Amino acid sequence: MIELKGITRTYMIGGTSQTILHGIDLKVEDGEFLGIIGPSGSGKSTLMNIIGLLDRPTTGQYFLQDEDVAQLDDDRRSIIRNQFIGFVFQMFFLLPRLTALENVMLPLSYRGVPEAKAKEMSMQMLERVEMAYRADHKPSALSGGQQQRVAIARALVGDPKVILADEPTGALDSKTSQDVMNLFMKLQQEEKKTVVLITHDMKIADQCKRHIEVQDGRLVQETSVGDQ
Amino acid sequence: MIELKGITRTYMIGGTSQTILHGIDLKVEDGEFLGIIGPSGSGKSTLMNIIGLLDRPTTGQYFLQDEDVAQLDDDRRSIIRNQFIGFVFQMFFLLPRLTALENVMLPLSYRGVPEAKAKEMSMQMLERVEMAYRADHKPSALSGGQQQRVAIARALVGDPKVILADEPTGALDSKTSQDVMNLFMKLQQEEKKTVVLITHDMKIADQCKRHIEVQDGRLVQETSVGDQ
Ligand SMILES: Nc1ncnc2c1ncn2[C@@H]1O[C@H](COP(=O)(O)OP(=O)(O)OP(=O)(O)O)[C@@H](O)[C@H]1O
Ligand SMILES: Nc1ncnc2c1ncn2[C@@H]1O[C@H](COP(=O)(O)OP(=O)(O)OP(=O)(O)O)[C@@H](O)[C@H]1O
Ligand SMILES: [Mg+2]
Ligand SMILES: [Mg+2]
Repeated sequence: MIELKGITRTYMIGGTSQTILHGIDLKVEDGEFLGIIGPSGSGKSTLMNIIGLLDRPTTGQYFLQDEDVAQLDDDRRSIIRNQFIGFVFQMFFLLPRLTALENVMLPLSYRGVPEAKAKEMSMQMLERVEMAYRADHKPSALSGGQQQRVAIARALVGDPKVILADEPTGALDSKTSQDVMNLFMKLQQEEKKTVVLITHDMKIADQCKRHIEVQDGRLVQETSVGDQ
Repeated sequence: MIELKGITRTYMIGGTSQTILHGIDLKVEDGEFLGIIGPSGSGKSTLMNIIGLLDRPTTGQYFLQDEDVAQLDDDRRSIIRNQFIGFVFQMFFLLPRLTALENVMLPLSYRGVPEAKAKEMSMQMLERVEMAYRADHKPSALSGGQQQRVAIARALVGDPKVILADEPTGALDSKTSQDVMNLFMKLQQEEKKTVVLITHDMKIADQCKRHIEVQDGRLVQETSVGDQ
């Protein structure tokens, strides 16, 4: 489903070049549940943004369903992203002038889903993350963990094949974190979705069937549940 | 040092009134290390914003060093806040057009500290959170955990008497989280600072000498290390 070969990412900053990802090779099968761990600043979000077609690698190939998507034009990548991928951002990136409900409806409106249908699907998804009672609040009138859950609802509402979640429980208490984890696991087990999630929480990482560790922009170790 | 009596906070939203904090009484002694826990949306940040003079209670009294500060005018509250309080925001709130270093220097420039001195103090504080190597990056060129550490450095650079930290390790891996916790504990033990920190991480909460729990806008339980 997802295959990265020799992925590097380099930034130019203040005239010098900084390499953030150094030749990453990674294969994620359909229906897998992969956890990504690693120290702050190691390159996890950068890697996730490349997988999510939000950023281009500097060198390397990225095969999504056997098509090399790294070098497609922006429009093509946007279409693929909107169809296939649900992304929960580390910084949420909710639109400040829209309510929680309107934020969740956004991916559906890009696809041309009629408003009444989009509203119904979005309220259902907000229910699943226990945020329906705040549907009419704008992000500034939501707590940190409430914003995170709205971002999760928005990532899932379009029924994506691949769910990419960048620290989706970072702002949540342990009960709500587990509810979110249960939701992801249900989607992977019952609907065969592929889930890749970045986390700093070992309680969450240990529930991922497989996890990989990033350090200084390289993949350093793999753990599968079978190994422990 | 800090005493809240009968603090309530109500918002008007869409024509109806929602009460977020219901009659909170809380005393925090000088030099205490207090942890605040509780479910997402329970009112922790709202409570912290009132303690940090960023928000006014709807009713109730707030004595800071025996002065009722709840009803002082905005200018007076700003001055007190800048002198006494260092605040680590749950959402960081770094200024996007300034570098990490410039963001940390900001509280010092409000106090009229000369630039060369402000720069030196800020680089030292960035060293303490291991962020000196990214001093010249703007927030968009920093990882989530790096932004959080810059926000911590900015809260501490002015040597405040009271440190209020809203989920200061939410974006950090466990080693970096413990480094931050060690820094707060050092400041409290060696420099007698008062620390109030909100956390979802029980490993962090258990290191606070005392912790209180918020549920639905009320304080429901107190735990001191002595009770366990
Ligand atoms: N636009 C940019 N220009 C230069 N460097 C950048 C840019 N964006 C990110 N970086 C650097 O890339 C490195 C990796 O960032 P990334 O966001 O991938 O880390 P991360 O592993 O997700 O960290 P965290 O756990 O703190 O979220 C960091 O050192 C960061 O400073
Ligand atoms: N401007 C506002 N108008 C109306 N309701 C608000 C506003 N700001 C916050 N709220 C509500 O107040 C409640 C408490 O929010 P608060 O940010 O204090 O929660 P919290 O305990 O910090 O949660 P978290 O752990 O998710 O950060 C939430 O239900 C939120 O929706
Ligand atoms: Mg990250
Ligand atoms: Mg909060």
